[in-house]
This record gives sequence, C-alpha cells and structure tokens, in this order.
Amino acid sequence: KIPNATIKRLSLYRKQLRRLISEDREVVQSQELADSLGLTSTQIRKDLSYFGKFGCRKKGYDVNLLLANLRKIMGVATDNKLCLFGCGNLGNALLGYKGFEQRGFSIEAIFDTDLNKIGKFFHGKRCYSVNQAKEVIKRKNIKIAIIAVPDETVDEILEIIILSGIKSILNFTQRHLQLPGGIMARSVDFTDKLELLSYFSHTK
Amino acid sequence: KIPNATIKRLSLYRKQLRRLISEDREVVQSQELADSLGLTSTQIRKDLSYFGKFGCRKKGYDVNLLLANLRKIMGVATDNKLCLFGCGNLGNALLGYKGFEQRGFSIEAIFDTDLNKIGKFFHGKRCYSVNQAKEVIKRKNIKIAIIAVPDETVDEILEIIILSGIKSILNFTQRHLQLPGGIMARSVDFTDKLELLSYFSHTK
Ligand SMILES: NC(=O)c1ccc[n+]([C@@H]2O[C@H](COP(=O)([O-])OP(=O)(O)OC[C@H]3O[C@@H](n4cnc5c(N)ncnc54)[C@H](O)[C@@H]3O)[C@@H](O)[C@H]2O)c1
Ligand SMILES: NC(=O)c1ccc[n+]([C@@H]2O[C@H](COP(=O)([O-])OP(=O)(O)OC[C@H]3O[C@@H](n4cnc5c(N)ncnc54)[C@H](O)[C@@H]3O)[C@@H](O)[C@H]2O)c1
Repeated sequence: KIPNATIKRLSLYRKQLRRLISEDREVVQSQELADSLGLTSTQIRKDLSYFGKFGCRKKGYDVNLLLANLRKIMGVATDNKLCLFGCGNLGNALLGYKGFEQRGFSIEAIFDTDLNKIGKFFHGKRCYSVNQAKEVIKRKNIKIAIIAVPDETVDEILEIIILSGIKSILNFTQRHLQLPGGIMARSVDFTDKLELLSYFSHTK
Repeated sequence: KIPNATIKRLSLYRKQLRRLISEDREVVQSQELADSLGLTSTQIRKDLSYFGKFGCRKKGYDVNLLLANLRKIMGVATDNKLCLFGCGNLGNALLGYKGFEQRGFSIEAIFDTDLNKIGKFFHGKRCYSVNQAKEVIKRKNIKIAIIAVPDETVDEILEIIILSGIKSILNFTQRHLQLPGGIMARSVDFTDKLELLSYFSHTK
C-alpha cells in the first residue's frame, strides 16, 4: 500500500513539472526538483520507486514522460465525474472553470434546494433537486462531490453524499467535516492565506 | 522580528479556535490544541510567547480571549482593503462571498480590460479600467490585490500591481508568480486536492 503522504507529493511533482514545461524545459535532475519543493532528492527517488523505473539518473528525468507517467499512476488520466452541491455564486464560478476539463475532470450534475434553479441548466449542466442525488449519482457513475452550500446546511448534505456511495469530497465551506472511515475530504480555504497577507501588508 | 512560520501557525490556531467556538468550547489546553494541529504544546507556547502572556497554563487558554488577541496581533482587526483584478466567473463569486466582511476584509475596487464591464457596478463595487489601477489603489489606500485573470495575462497585471505599491497578493491563477523582494504572494490551488481525491476514489 502506498502511503497517502507519497501520493500527496506526486501531486506536487506534477505541479512543478507543469511549471517546467511552461518554461520549455525537457529534462530535470531529481536534485533540482527537490530544491524547488523543499524536499530531498532521496525522498523523490523513494516516492517514485513505488511505481517502477523512471528516467535515467545521470541526465535526469524526461519532464514530459515523467508527467505522463504520474498522470497514469494517480488515475487522473481517466475521466473523473464530479457533482456539485450548491448552485450559488461559487458553484457557478466552478461550473465556468476551464481548469477542470484540462485535467480530465467534469461536473456532470448540480444539486440544489432552490425551486427557482431545479430543472434549469447552468453552463450546460442540469440542476437537480437534492432529493434526486442518490439516484443521479448512481446512474451517472459520479465519484467525487464538491460542496459549495452555506455552512449551516453542510450536515444534511453530508448525509446524502455518504448515502449515495461517494468516497471523495472537495469542501469549499468553512465547516470541518466529521466523516466515517473510508471517506476522504479535502477543504479549500483561502482566509488563512488572506490573514497572513494582511499581517504582511501591515508590517511592511 | 517574528518568523513567518510563527505567523502562519497563528492563522492555524485561529482556525482551530473558531472551530472550538462553534462547538461551544470555552477553554482549551495547549496540549489539546497541539494534538488537533499535529504540533507540540512547546511550539504553541513558544509562538505565543512572542506576544506576551495569554491565559493561565493550569486551566488552559480562554478560547474567546485568545482568538480576540490573535486577531489583534495579526492586524486582521483593522479594515483590510482589497482590490480585484478580473471580473469574470471567479471574480464575481469572490465579490459575493460573505466570508470577507466577517473577517474584516472588503473589496473596494475591481479592475478589468473588458469594455463591456468598465464603468459598471458588480455586487455594488465599481469596475475600473486596468489603466486606472495605480491612481485608484493610492486614493482608496488599498493594501492587498486578488488576481483572478486568465493565466496568460498575469505578467502585465503583476507589473501594474507592483508599480501601484501593493505588497500582498492573493493569486487564483495557475501561474507561479516571479516577484521582487518585499512582496508576498499566496496562491490558491485546489487542483492538487482534486487529484488526490481522484486517486483515492479510484483505489477504494
Ligand atoms: N463565493 C465565494 O467566492 C466563496 C469562496 C470560498 C468559499 N465559499 C463558500 O462556499 C459556500 C457557498 O458560497 P456562495 O457564495 O456560493 O453562496 P450562495 O448563497 O451564493 O450559494 C449557495 C447555494 O447553495 C444552495 N443551497 C442552500 N441549501 C442547500 C442544501 N441544503 N442543499 C443544496 N443546495 C443548497 C442555495 O440555494 C444556493 O444556490 C459557502 O459555504 C461559502 O462559505 C464561497
Ligand atoms: N472559475 C473558477 O472557479 C476558478 C477556480 C480557480 C481558479 N480560477 C482561475 O481564475 C482565473 C479567472 O478564471 P475565470 O473562470 O473567472 O475566468 P473568466 O474568463 O470568466 O474571467 C476572466 C476576467 O479577466 C478579465 N481580464 C482579461 N485580461 C485581463 C487583464 N489583462 N487585466 C484585467 N482583467 C483581465 C476578463 O475580461 C474577464 O472578466 C483563471 O486564471 C482561472 O484559472 C478560476
């Protein structure tokens, strides 16, 4: 079994490799990759060794080849179907985000409780009632749920998501999710970054 | 001078204290705070010692008092004026985000290059031309810039932000910002979280 910490780092390697490609780089030494991420080259080689042989050590790794391999390993190569709970300000921005398609993710269904939105289409995707979530998630084989509902409605949504068999959740609310075992959630929160920036701008 | 790493942890303490308040907690031991954040109680006490005495060790810290003190220390108590570059999908979502006001942040001006948007109002805030940024930022005493423009336009925006005297940047694009000294940027990126969730949902 591959440790979660290794998988997390694979995502960092992918981000760094994408940056190198945007700078027209073709080869990178494990030491340079390590320095740019504040890691050791031993750690990088150890992480990659879980998955077989990559690139030759002397000249370094082939950037495009390594990126493609990491993509396959992480399973992001396949088509990832998402659903979105909450068709408000943030939900609509996420529906319009071109970054999802680029990385093999697509929002297949929206769920909301607002009667003015149910049955309508937003960015070409249909908005269903929250009561239809279980059936729609199963029919469309959706694997990941995005939560963009008000904080106070998170508990009722969480129950529906868990009952529908979804194991992965991307949470945009400020609520800390209490989850049973076997379900993974990641929260997106930029207010702590803003507070750090605020401190920095006041002391400069 | 207080290390940046300490300031970053203050933000984590604040987030954890807010969570405790939502669970109606009034007191917390430094050990419990440390456990919930994967730190040591020595680290927490050392961080807080930069700023004077807080709470008494035996009974633990007063949660509300500590949160209020940390708010003052981090300078988030004062009114933080932000500006937003890019009035698109994401920009509009950020304009509608109630979390800013709650933490003492407000978006004071929007800058865009789209002639259909310049001069109009979005969520009650005026959209200016990018060419007016320097003058508007100075006049309104804006301290922090949010970047929500397409990746390929980041370089020209960055130059304008730096010339306008802003020292703190919240970056929502996928571009890595090359900055001169004395300017701090923090990037928000949830695609690495999605990739981790994708891996998890495929292996379950
Ligand atoms: N707007 C942003 O930029 C932003 C940024 C970060 C985090 N957030 C967080 O994202 C969440 C949504 O923010 P927003 O600005 O889009 O709010 P919003 O009020 O614009 O949208 C909320 C949507 O959720 C729907 N909803 C309410 N209860 C529901 C339920 N039980 N099931 C399904 N849908 C339900 C509403 O009908 C509405 O369409 C909030 O928790 C907020 O803190 C927003
Ligand atoms: N939509 C999302 O949910 C989301 C999520 C994460 C990150 N992002 C990132 O945020 C950025 C914006 O995404 P979006 O979906 O809002 O795109 P968008 O195309 O809807 O909006 C972009 C806006 O920027 C304006 N613009 C273009 N060039 C400009 C310039 N030189 N100066 C000022 N304004 C300029 C456009 O006129 C438009 O109003 C992108 O970099 C995207 O990768 C978006």
